[in-house]
Amino acid sequence: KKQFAVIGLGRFGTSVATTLAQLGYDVLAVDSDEARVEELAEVATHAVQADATDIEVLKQLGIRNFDVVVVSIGHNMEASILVTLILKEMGVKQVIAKAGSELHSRVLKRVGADRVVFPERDMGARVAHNLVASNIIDYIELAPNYSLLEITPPCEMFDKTIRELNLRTDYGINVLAIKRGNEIKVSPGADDVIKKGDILVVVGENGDLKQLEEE
Amino acid sequence: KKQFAVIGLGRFGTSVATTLAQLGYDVLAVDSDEARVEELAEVATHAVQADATDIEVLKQLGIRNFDVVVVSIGHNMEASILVTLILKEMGVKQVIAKAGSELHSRVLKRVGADRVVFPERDMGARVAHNLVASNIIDYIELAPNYSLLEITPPCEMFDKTIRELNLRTDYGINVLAIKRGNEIKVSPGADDVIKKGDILVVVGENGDLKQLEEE
Ligand SMILES: Nc1ncnc2c1ncn2[C@@H]1O[C@H](COP(=O)(O)OP(=O)(O)OP(=O)(O)O)[C@@H](O)[C@H]1O
Ligand SMILES: Nc1ncnc2c1ncn2[C@@H]1O[C@H](COP(=O)(O)OP(=O)(O)OP(=O)(O)O)[C@@H](O)[C@H]1O
Repeated sequence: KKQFAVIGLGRFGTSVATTLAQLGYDVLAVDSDEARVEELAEVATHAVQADATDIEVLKQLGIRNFDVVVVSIGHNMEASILVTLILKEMGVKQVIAKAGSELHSRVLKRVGADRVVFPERDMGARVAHNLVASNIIDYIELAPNYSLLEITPPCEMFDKTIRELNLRTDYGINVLAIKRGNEIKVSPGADDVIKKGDILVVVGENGDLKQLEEE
Repeated sequence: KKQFAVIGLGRFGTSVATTLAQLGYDVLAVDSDEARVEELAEVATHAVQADATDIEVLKQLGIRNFDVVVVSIGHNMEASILVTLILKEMGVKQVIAKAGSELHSRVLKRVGADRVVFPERDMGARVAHNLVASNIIDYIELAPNYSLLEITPPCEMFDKTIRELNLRTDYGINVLAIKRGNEIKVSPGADDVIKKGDILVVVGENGDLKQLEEE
């Protein structure tokens, strides 16, 4: 089973560590701030206060033996870069680093980050897309020109079946699920009816999906 | 056309404002920090330095006339809550607020936030899921227990058709698309073949999806 370490217990790092622990994995959580270490003490396998730019401390923690280390130090760009460099030089197989900007990301890649993530930037784009089309509840770009939307159906769809609406043949749209209240019906059938108040989870090409959007 | 304001130009707020502008909408960008306002000056329709907890300033900006205001003040919980309260009391139709914790989120809802977002928390969960199953490239939870994954297919699927694999009937999994190199085939047919090197975009219940994951 893979062993994980998360360095930097801000909101993102805390969420990574907590989710990994919930999925049943061993997680070493590290932060220079005692209070943040305390918060993860019950959740992580080990929670340690340390300045991660200190090579000696990292050696003592045996960090080179971890399969994956997440460097989620946000505002201190220098520390984020140094820690990433040190980890790769020590031979850690996979280092995932959080970046706050394009420039930060380029430096992280240069010092060996295997992967860079942009939580705030990516979520900002998603929120913006779904603010623009009011009936879009969630928007996720799966590939250039191909997206997943959660939408409230336009009124011309009320009380019609999926077959009647011909969504796949006429619109090129695949209805993955219908959410109604607290229920979710996955892979609905051709005779399922769409009702006012439903939330449809749909996928298709962006041009086709635009037909479902309401201003 | 809707008019948007973004208060708090951290990484998330900047991304929301930038994306809205790219989508062709008018955006008012507000921050108490001059430097951050400067960075958005070319991007936003208007970029203003202001302390958003100051009701007089918000009135001068005509903020009550905006359709949607995003409150993306992160670490200053008090400011984030006060601004949200003020906006709702002034009659702004839709206020989206960024929360840093569950507690923060509950207070925001109490003071009237129409929607609360958790960029770092949600992204942390996504990254954790895809670190755990090495062939998961992206993971998005669409609803409790129902997710979308982008995965590299396990080798037992190579050179078999979707029909042969019986993914929907046997596994309860819906293959939305097959990405091969730069091509993406959306809503593949029953006779489409899965090849080594493909990326499959699949949806289904979490228990069913687990069968596709490789350690
Ligand atoms: N040298 C270091 N060693 C260990 N931890 C560090 C070091 N430098 C910063 N940290 C920790 O990294 C954590 C995250 O940093 P910070 O809060 O600046 O990032 P952030 O991007 O705002 O986080 P998030 O957006 O995920 O909440 C902090 O808890 C901080 O104490
Ligand atoms: N009262 C206020 N009025 C206007 N802007 C404010 C106010 N208080 C804070 N801000 C601004 O909000 C912005 C975002 O806040 P902060 O950087 O603490 O959040 P954050 O959650 O770390 O951001 P992100 O994670 O999106 O980068 C900052 O640029 C800050 O200047």
